[in-house]
Amino acid sequence: VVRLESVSKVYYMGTQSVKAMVDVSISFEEGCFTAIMGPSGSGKSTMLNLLGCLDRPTSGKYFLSGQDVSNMEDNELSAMRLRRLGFIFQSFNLIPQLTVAENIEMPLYYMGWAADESKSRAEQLAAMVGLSERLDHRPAELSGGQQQRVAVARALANDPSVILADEPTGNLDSATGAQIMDLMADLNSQGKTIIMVTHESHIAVYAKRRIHMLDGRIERIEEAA
Amino acid sequence: VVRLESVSKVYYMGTQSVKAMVDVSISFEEGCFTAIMGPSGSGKSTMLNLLGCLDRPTSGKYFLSGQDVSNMEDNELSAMRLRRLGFIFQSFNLIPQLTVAENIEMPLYYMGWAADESKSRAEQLAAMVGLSERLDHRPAELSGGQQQRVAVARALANDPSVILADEPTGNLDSATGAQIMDLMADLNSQGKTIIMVTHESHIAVYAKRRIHMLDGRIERIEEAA
Ligand SMILES: Nc1ncnc2c1ncn2[C@@H]1O[C@H](COP(=O)(O)OP(=O)(O)OP(=O)(O)O)[C@@H](O)[C@H]1O
Ligand SMILES: Nc1ncnc2c1ncn2[C@@H]1O[C@H](COP(=O)(O)OP(=O)(O)OP(=O)(O)O)[C@@H](O)[C@H]1O
Ligand SMILES: [Mg+2]
Ligand SMILES: [Mg+2]
Repeated sequence: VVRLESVSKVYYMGTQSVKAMVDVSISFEEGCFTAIMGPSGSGKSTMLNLLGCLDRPTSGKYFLSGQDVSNMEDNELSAMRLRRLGFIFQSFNLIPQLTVAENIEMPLYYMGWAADESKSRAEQLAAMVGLSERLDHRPAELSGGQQQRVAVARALANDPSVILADEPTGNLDSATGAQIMDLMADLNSQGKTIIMVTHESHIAVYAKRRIHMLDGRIERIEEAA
Repeated sequence: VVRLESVSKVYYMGTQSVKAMVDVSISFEEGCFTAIMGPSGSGKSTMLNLLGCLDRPTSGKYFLSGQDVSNMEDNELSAMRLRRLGFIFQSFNLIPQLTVAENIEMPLYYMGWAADESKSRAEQLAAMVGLSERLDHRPAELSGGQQQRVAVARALANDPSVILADEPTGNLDSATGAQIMDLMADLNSQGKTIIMVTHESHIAVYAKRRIHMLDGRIERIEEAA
């Protein structure tokens, strides 16, 4: 279970400050499939970054499996992130110098996997996102949607129990996007928790619950029938 | 008028090669509003990059206002690009070290505009995309959709006659996306030529003509009624 309790996030830039999240409280049950929607700048990526332990709240508490994340050391945090979380970034964050295969293998390298095992895992994942022929290419040699699919594959490498996806189909045509969403639905049916930011309603329908954000707050929550 | 004549683009990577565009012939009339759609990797961005003189065909010809672009020197090309074209990149390509205002002003700086004029032009454009309060912030301090809107504003700075937009609403919620598209429709009604890649059908409807690509070729063309 993932739980935010009165979480706020303020970004300070010199004299100015931006209230990215304001007093947000929400729980995510294990195995849930939730979409986070809302206008540009409403706090969706900020919420996902906090959930992914990539950032800390300015105030409020974040509990991961009952444990108060704010009491954890940075190395504790990154260890748990590595084991339990898979993150698909809005801007992909692929390593330009690494090939597709090496980008996908990254989490496994940090977890100490043997080279041949991580290589075959990367090949399996690349096939799942339709990029088997591009394993030795670098991100700059790929289209936007192909880069996005590498980011998806990398997020699944460590078989995470919680998948955090920030606009996973933003650069994909409907058909390819549906393939990725079918993959997500499949992982969810295996019990994985999926929290996904999307602005596309035909993608949000894969989720059982839809959280609508506005100006850093939760405006409303829709539960699918 | 913009015209591609039997244009092919092959990317060579060591022993491998990718046929990004295969024997494409198409014209774009002055003042048209055209959408380019198709699966991820089908050649949409490659076509836009060629149209935007950011890359050269491997074979075939590209005519811009009747002039064969392949006969132009690089500096001629970039001069014309600066004067006549506005490009919204799929990955924004904002300068991280520059503020929002400075990013928008970039084309005007190269065109030798006076500082105070380019500053007020940047303020006007930032207002048009709803970012007046963020002029002094840097891209890393912005949300994905806010960065995308800065990229839109920058593409319009030099008042181009041809606007090339690669997924201009990919990171925007429906409402904000519609605002950007209303802006595009307005510019088109003023006579500007707009060629836009999108995978979102509710965005493609703004275009009078829709070109569908598949594996580097034009698969079919739809004309709106
Ligand atoms: N610089 C490059 N080097 C090598 N191959 C490239 C390069 N740029 C693009 N390609 C390849 O050319 C093909 C077409 O790419 P393009 O970016 O035009 O696709 P696209 O239709 O824009 O895709 P998307 O919808 O995913 O953005 C893809 O297979 C891509 O991997
Ligand atoms: N590092 C940062 N520094 C300063 N302000 C930030 C930073 N990151 C985000 N913000 C601001 O916080 C607000 C929320 O940003 P966030 O990225 O969460 O929005 P979002 O809902 O994901 O938007 P989008 O749909 O455009 O991606 C925005 O106004 C943004 O400019
Ligand atoms: Mg975001
Ligand atoms: Mg593209």
